[in-house]
Amino acid sequence: GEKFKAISVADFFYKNREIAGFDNPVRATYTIVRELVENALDACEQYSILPDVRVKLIDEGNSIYRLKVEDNGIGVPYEQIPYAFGQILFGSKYTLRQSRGIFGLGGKMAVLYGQITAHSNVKVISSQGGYEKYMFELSINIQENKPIIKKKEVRPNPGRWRGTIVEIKFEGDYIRAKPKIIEYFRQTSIILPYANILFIDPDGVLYRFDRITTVMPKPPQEIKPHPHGIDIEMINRMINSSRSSTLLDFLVNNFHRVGVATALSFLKSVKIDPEMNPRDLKPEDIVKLVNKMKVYDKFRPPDPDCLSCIGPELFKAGIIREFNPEFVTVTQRKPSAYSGHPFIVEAAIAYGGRIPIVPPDEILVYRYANKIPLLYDLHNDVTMKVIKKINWKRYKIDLANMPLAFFVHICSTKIPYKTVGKEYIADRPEVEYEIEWALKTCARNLRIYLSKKEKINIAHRR
Amino acid sequence: GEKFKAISVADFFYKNREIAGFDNPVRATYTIVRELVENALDACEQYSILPDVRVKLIDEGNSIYRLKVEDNGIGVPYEQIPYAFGQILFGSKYTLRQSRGIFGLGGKMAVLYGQITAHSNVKVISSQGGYEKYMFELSINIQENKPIIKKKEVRPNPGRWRGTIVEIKFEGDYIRAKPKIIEYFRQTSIILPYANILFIDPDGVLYRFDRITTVMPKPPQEIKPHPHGIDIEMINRMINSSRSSTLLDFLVNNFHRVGVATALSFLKSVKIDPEMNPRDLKPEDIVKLVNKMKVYDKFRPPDPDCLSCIGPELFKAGIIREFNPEFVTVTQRKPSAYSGHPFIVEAAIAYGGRIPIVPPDEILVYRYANKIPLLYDLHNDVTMKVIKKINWKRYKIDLANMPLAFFVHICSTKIPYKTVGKEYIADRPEVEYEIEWALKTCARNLRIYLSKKEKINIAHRR
Ligand SMILES: Nc1ncnc2c1ncn2[C@@H]1O[C@H](COP(=O)(O)OP(=O)(O)OP(=O)(O)O)[C@@H](O)[C@H]1O
Ligand SMILES: Nc1ncnc2c1ncn2[C@@H]1O[C@H](COP(=O)(O)OP(=O)(O)OP(=O)(O)O)[C@@H](O)[C@H]1O
Ligand SMILES: [Mg+2]
Ligand SMILES: [Mg+2]
Repeated sequence: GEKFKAISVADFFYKNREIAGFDNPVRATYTIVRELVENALDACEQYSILPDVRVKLIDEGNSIYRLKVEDNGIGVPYEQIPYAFGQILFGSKYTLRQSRGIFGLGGKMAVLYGQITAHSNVKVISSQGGYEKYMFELSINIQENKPIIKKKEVRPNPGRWRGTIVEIKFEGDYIRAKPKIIEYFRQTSIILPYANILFIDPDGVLYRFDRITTVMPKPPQEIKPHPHGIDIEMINRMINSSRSSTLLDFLVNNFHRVGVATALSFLKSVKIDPEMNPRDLKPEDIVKLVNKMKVYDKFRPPDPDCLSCIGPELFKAGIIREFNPEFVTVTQRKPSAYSGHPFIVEAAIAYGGRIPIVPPDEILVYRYANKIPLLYDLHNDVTMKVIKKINWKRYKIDLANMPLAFFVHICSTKIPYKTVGKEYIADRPEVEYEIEWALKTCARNLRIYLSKKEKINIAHRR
Repeated sequence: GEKFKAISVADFFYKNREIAGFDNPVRATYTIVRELVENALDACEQYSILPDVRVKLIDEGNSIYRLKVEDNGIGVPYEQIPYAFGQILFGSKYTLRQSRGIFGLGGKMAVLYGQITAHSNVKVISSQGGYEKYMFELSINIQENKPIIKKKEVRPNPGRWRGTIVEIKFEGDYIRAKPKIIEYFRQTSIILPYANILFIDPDGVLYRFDRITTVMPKPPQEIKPHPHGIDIEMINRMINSSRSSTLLDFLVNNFHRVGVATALSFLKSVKIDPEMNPRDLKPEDIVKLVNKMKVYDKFRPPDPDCLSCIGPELFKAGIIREFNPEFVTVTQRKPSAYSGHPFIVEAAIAYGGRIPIVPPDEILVYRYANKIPLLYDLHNDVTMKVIKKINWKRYKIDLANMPLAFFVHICSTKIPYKTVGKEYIADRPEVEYEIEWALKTCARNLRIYLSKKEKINIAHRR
């Protein structure tokens, strides 16, 4: 007969680590750098700390590398360190606000990979700026998905240092991963002109991206779920943990931007008694309530306070620093939503300067999701689909013969990644629509510039 | 400060269900059919039962569908039914043998999706052919990842029926999913000429694929891990659960095809004492042992008994039934391995008959992994990469102007899927190599046929 058993989620991701971006030592090297740097940047930006992130990758021989990532972020509280780094599906980003992290497993996958390929423990030093700083050496008990504390120390912190240092040893391949890693830092610096990023690679080469501004986007604020994002599971959980004795209070207390007037008019339109106790709702009433909420069109749209875009000024500054283009146009769309999740698309097109002319199948497209550069699977991604769809000739833009670079940034409380490795974004009609109009707006601005330039050239030639 | 919490793996896949193939109602409809049919086929083939699988999809209105899948497989034991269908990361396929299932979550994702979109419980009726059959109605406690038994019954089973019936209601979109669903059944029948598959769709249309043979491939046998597939975590678990008092016994008892002579010669070559107790190995010894095992080239290659290919006869029969080609060549490569995982590539090229001539970017490629048809992400898949690489002109094969269909089937104890939705296969050089040589062998056979045909035509024209 069949042998049945359960496995832990750590065991699942250990057996199937290619699903998380750990296919082989080359891809693993890239993914580990990415995951740790993204944790560092989230820890800074969420608290309006101008990021200082230092990354050092050392070749220890025999394909073993040691990666050290240091940040000046908010730090991790003492009791949370073992779980934050040693328990898969644990973290602080399960909230409805924009952040790079969403799954609660990126950092742990790096730890796990280091553990199974180099038998090494992760070292974490962190402080939240208090009198003490904490040092842990951890590994993961994979079969039970819990941390194993190999060593822990509390040390004095006289300088009130605040931040986190994470050090992992693992089997990697820097030679093959290098182009992607350098490109990742470069693309990160384009979108983060206010961050100091330093990378010292195994060859001792220093890559420095210094900040050119101290202006930062406002950090995102957590919001309650929007009624359009509701499903049966969510509403059951809300009902079970709610103290509201009426459906009216329940809606007002649990949903984003739903006030008494909106709640009353919604309940009236679906003929449900505002005074009834939510716990008295029968299963079929819940289904009806959920279906009605999803299609009721008089709810206020989501508030973009839960998002934190780059903004046209900073985006432009980053692009100018990197490419020194002859012309750049940046646009930010109004907030939109898909399935109740607010999102904003920012796009840019840059022309000339250090941008080369490239063959059409090597078109320069820079994609970002919640400020994370996406470097893989371009042709699967929704942005490429849109670029292929637009009739660039209408804007007198010749993709094959003009020095062009395209930039698309999507911010959302939930980026619809198709993979745990955050490689590309699933198709969503609302997102596709916003990307299309953002790029067309930029295309129109470029056309205006090019035709002005053309007139000036014609005038000069006379 | 940050709010830290842990979530269950069910909660993770609920929040991120697009990662498992549940992006939207269209894709969900396809994925649910796929997951349940694959469970049914595994339950038959593992026990040499000629599969009879009946699938009925009913449109209940309001985008709600009811799917019922019935099989004559081995059935599920009474105590396991709640966990098999109600606990994520639970199953009987965590063993080293070929099967369609590997993750322990496909069926549960279908249950979960039905639960959150249609507030419905899964119904399971099963029997292993004994005096009783069991009926359960279940849902999943998502936050705790455990089953909620809504109803259970033991009924008499006078006819000694053996099999499983699974019924799920969910929000779907058959109209848009239909082409992929029909194609899935069609491609399944090509590779399974010994299976009876019946699909009744919401429009009442019957799609019947009747068996044309009662010959079945031998089911796969479970094997121990191969030394080349070892890593530090694995060997630590083996040591902890081993009763062997010597390293020699430990190797012989825990690894695939490692006999006393092989174990001794390996240990001698790495200067480790065969008599030492495995529990006395220090961490650095374990690292050394693992690294040496991975590169020692005198271990016997994996035994293909853990695999269960179609075989050239059956593959040909399935292709002939579907396409009635003028010519078909099928080849099966010798067993190979990647990272200690045995695999076999089978390939075929069919020419003429009902096969149409298609434009080059619509090339007819049928991909299978452990007998699962892969219908998405063709251009990301390793098979397409190989097809683009081969110089078909050398074989006088004109992709643009000949009626051709290409078939590639990979069998392995571990298919390196890039996604939880089993959409496409990651690149592995060993696998790429085998696919390339399988297709080239077929190409050569086709060329021989075409040049014979050419000679006959020339002879006739005289
Ligand atoms: N450098 C850091 N500074 C502060 N907190 C950190 C740092 N690195 C990790 N953490 C904390 O540890 C948690 C877990 O990190 P991990 O990368 O595993 O998951 P995540 O970032 O929440 O989600 P994702 O899997 O998408 O990356 C984070 O949510 C954060 O609270
Ligand atoms: N029709 C069936 N007949 C017999 N056993 C079944 C059937 N459907 C499910 N099972 C049992 O339930 C277990 C869980 O199924 P599930 O689809 O969730 O995971 P899996 O098939 O093991 O892996 P995967 O996630 O890759 O599909 C299976 O391993 C199998 O033991
Ligand atoms: Mg993270
Ligand atoms: Mg399954």
